[in-house]
Amino acid sequence: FQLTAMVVGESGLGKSTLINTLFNLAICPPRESLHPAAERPKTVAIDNIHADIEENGVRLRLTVVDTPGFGDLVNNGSCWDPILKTIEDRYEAYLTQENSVKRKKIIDTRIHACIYFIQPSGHSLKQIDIEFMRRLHEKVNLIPVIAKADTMTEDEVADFKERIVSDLAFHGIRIFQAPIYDEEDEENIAETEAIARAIPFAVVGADPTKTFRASNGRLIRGRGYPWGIVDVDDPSHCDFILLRRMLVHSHMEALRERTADVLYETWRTQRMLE
Amino acid sequence: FQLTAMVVGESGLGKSTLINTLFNLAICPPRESLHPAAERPKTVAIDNIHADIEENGVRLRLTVVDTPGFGDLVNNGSCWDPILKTIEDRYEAYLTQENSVKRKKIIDTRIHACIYFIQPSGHSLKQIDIEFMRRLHEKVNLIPVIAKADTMTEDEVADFKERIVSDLAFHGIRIFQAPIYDEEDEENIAETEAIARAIPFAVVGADPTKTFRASNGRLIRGRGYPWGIVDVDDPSHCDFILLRRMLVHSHMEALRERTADVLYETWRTQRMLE
Ligand SMILES: Nc1nc2c(ncn2[C@@H]2O[C@H](COP(=O)(O)OP(=O)(O)O)[C@@H](O)[C@H]2O)c(=O)[nH]1
Ligand SMILES: Nc1nc2c(ncn2[C@@H]2O[C@H](COP(=O)(O)OP(=O)(O)O)[C@@H](O)[C@H]2O)c(=O)[nH]1
Repeated sequence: FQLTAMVVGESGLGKSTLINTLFNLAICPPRESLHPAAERPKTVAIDNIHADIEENGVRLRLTVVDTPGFGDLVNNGSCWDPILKTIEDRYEAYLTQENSVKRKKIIDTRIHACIYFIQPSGHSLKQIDIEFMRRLHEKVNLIPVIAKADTMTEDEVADFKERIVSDLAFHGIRIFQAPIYDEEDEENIAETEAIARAIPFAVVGADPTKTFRASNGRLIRGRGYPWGIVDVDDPSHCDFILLRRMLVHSHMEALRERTADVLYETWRTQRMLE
Repeated sequence: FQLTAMVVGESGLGKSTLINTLFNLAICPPRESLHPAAERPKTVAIDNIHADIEENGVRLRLTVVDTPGFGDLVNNGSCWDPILKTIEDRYEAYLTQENSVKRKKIIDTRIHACIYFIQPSGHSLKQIDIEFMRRLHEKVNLIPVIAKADTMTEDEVADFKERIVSDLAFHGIRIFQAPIYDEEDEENIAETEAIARAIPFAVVGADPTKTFRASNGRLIRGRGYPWGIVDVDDPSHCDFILLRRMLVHSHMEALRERTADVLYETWRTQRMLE
């Protein structure tokens, strides 16, 4: 099994922490704050982080494509170009292998999901969110999440989700929908509906090395504040477990299939027509 | 007594809420989210909000200068120009009145403090923060605050403050220092030191209409999460009361004096030399 997931969003939205929480492993190194005198990079970088992990007794070859620098400058026009380019370069690399005369086992580096982190402003999508998602939703499976959702009360989350959904609809942005298969059992359909209702997921991440002891002795992954402890795995605190179910369990196959059968094929047809 | 305070920061950092919390009054109207189809403004607006309030039995004529649009575009280069302009236009207006032949009572619209909201990224200052503060610290009393500080744990706040202070020092940015007067009594000196140690203040704002009942029956202004209630007036939760003391009590006079005697005079001298 292999999964290639890209993370995109401004610095400080908890992207590294969320990836580590998703796989319960310090995959992404803690982001070293640049020394004040350090040269700020002028363009978005594309970093590949590989990890072999075990999920449900299954070996998973995971690649996280990180995009530091996105949205961090004063002027961010075209900060999405390097991201678009890497998605299309990977389609190109796949096509080249597909078309080669002596075909060996194809190495698939295509991106199966792009997790886009939305700032928890509580108002509406920002211009940069719309500009980015407009350009990418037809090229990659887009999974927008509300970052650092422990910033928002339950009411604020509900309002914000409603607003984001209507912003996306207004701009014609299609995000990844978990498909419902006819042959699925009651339980799976219920779960798929729970996932569909919660999108965009309001996520909270927790440093896997900092755990808390609940009053019943259970170990909690979360964030500790003077006024209480956020439990990342508690569905009444955030949608983390729904995102995890979607990415790592129920819909990993659907993400890879849609990438291969729909997004890549669309790109390939256009490419061959040029 | 009169005070003119400007608020600057990206949309969604809790600026309106903080102003309302500072004066325990819905001075700033809740920011109406623009309809998705609404034209986004292309430049920063300057809005003046006037309120007559009573503080400690003293009537205070308060003007809040709001700056919607700052940092909200994809390209924000020069989004600080309208802000610089309003500060200097007000110095100009004062100079004109000062110099007029038949002087009446001068109407003073000069800005006494600029509260700059820093996103709680947990890393370091963003480029836009540095670019803005570099250009403004010699023209207006700069009071940077860490917005929505309930996003950060106590350790994260401590690290972030340290980092911000060193970023500011590195870039030669001078923020407003509460002066210590020799004749002040022990208690005032202790308070001034507490204020000085806490800068930049980690603030949390609370909608004045949503209050909570503490277990002892006391009314709390705060934010209610499933995992606990943030009490805005609790110094172990955030630095709100320190900011309030500085702005509305102990240092309101110092802010107006520095504006009149130092910042305005510096600007006036340069202006007359041109
Ligand atoms: N409130 C809150 N803070 C978080 C969350 N996840 C990470 N953080 C904190 O936010 C800061 C930046 O996190 P990081 O993962 O480095 O963000 P990145 O720059 O997007 O990769 C760190 O101080 C984290 O501890 C979250 O879900 N909620
Ligand atoms: N976590 C947190 N949220 C806040 C705080 N202050 C305001 N908010 C919420 O953030 C959202 C935007 O607040 P608003 O005052 O309109 O921000 P503005 O756009 O900067 O004026 C609203 O949903 C507020 O309830 C705060 O101190 N902490």
